[in-house]
Amino acid sequence: MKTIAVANQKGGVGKTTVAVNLGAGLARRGRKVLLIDLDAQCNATQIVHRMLSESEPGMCEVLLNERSLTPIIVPTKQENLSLAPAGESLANADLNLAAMMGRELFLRNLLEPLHDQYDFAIIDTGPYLGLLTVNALVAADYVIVPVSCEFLPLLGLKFLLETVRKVHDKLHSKLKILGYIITMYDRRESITFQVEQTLLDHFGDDVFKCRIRINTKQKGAPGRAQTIFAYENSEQGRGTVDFDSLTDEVLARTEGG
Amino acid sequence: MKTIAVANQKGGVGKTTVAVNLGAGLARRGRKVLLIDLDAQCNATQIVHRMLSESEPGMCEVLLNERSLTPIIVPTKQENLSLAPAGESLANADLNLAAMMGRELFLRNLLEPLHDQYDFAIIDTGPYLGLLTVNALVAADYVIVPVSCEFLPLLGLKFLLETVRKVHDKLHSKLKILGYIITMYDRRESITFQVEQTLLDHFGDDVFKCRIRINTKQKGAPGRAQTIFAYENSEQGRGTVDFDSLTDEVLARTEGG
Ligand SMILES: Nc1ncnc2c1ncn2[C@@H]1O[C@H](COP(=O)(O)OP(=O)(O)OP(=O)(O)O)[C@@H](O)[C@H]1O
Ligand SMILES: Nc1ncnc2c1ncn2[C@@H]1O[C@H](COP(=O)(O)OP(=O)(O)OP(=O)(O)O)[C@@H](O)[C@H]1O
Ligand SMILES: [Mg+2]
Ligand SMILES: [Mg+2]
Repeated sequence: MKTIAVANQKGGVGKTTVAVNLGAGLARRGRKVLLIDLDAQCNATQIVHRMLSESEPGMCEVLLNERSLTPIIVPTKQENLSLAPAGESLANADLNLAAMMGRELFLRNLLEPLHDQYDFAIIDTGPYLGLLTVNALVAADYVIVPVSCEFLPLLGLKFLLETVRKVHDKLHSKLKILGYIITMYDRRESITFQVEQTLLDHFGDDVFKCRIRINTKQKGAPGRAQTIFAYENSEQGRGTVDFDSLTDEVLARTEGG
Repeated sequence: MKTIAVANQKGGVGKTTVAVNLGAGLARRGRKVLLIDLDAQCNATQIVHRMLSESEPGMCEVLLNERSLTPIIVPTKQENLSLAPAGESLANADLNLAAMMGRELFLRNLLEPLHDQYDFAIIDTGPYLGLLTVNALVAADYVIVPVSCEFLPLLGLKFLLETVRKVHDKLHSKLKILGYIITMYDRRESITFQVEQTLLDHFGDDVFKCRIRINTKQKGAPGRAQTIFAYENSEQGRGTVDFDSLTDEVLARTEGG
């Protein structure tokens, strides 16, 4: 199993959209995929499943009690895509984890027994660099960093790369940045090309070749609790084409495809 | 002094853009305004000031050591607008605050002595509902909630309102929601009207009448470290008109203007 964390502490850059649709893209290719929702907003859970009721255990219960992940994993409408959902209690996980021994390793230990059951695990993280995100980075083989074509998200990369470097040096030396994916790419705006050029200058080939174009269907799809593939229901749909290309590139970078 | 927190744990909905440009809008009307950056991303600080160096104290140092705010306050290019900046150390404030007695009240106590020096204090918060955001809610008289015209931000309001209610019941009974401001309003997309209608149905007059329209200049202004007023430099600019109307409504709701 290859584990990919999708992370960027800047809010609203497309982390959930990338995690959900890359997960679905890999599942459409027949890979067995586990999507893990580690964001207290529970957005990925709302898109491919539904909000958990108070009595249903989610990622928080499993992390804090070091139980197995298996009992909370649910199927989704996309074949080959399963979900480890987040519940509302995840909002308090950080403070609870802070006092526990080995707190950065909890998720990695939970994923260990699932290695043979899935080809990929994709972790959606929230817009901050706290213990939950650190758990995701320690559990991951790779990190994908979504960057939207705006100025403020560029500034935030410095903090993210510092955190990735610290995790790499202190907790998990095999962690690699799989790539930077440019999202909400809008050819009508000059800032799009400025941001693109800045990223290419700084990160070169680490920037994925494909672009996730601006697409109003991406704003609507979560409202129908659908992935972009199901929402567009067409192989030529803008989001379908974009996420198919991202899926191609991720497979090439991980399986040497 | 009237204190307004700008909060919504959903990422990228326009919290910083509203905090900075409302602060500037009020300052342009001759009100003395203190902008407080309580987001570990330091975006407001980068827009109206610059990143702090490691040796310069910011909001984190002041909060944890319960020192006075005054020594860290800096002027900005906008007359009547001052800033209490955030430094990189704010990212660790949450875990440090967690163990301290009265941890939710730190910011309120810091603002107490400034009551006669400013007409308004505007607090920018980060995209999460942790102790820093709770500090902002406890210190505030009002909360402004930016909501962008997309589906996922709507879902997040439930969590935010639960937190506001808890703060109101347990820590600060005078906290009021000043209003919901619809941001990134794009008449070309049907989802804009669906979100608008849903908000009006749920919150009625609590929704500000003005809309902050989609405006590519808002994406560029932070790159020039300017407010939208300075960037557009025209009373007819789209952002200038929108933020002038928001300023009008905020004054009407707080000063009964
Ligand atoms: N390509 C796109 N075109 C237009 N809108 C998009 C696109 N991708 C995502 N969106 C919309 O932009 C908003 C932000 O995306 P998303 O929620 O995936 O970001 P995020 O980084 O996960 O946010 P958070 O920081 O809150 O977790 C959502 O409302 C989403 O529907
Ligand atoms: N009216 C607008 N039109 C177009 N772009 C906008 C508008 N308002 C803000 N933006 C851009 O959208 C992005 C998100 O806005 P902003 O950073 O203010 O949101 P935020 O809620 O503070 O994000 P975070 O959750 O990371 O703190 C920024 O790059 C900003 O420049
Ligand atoms: Mg998300
Ligand atoms: Mg912000």
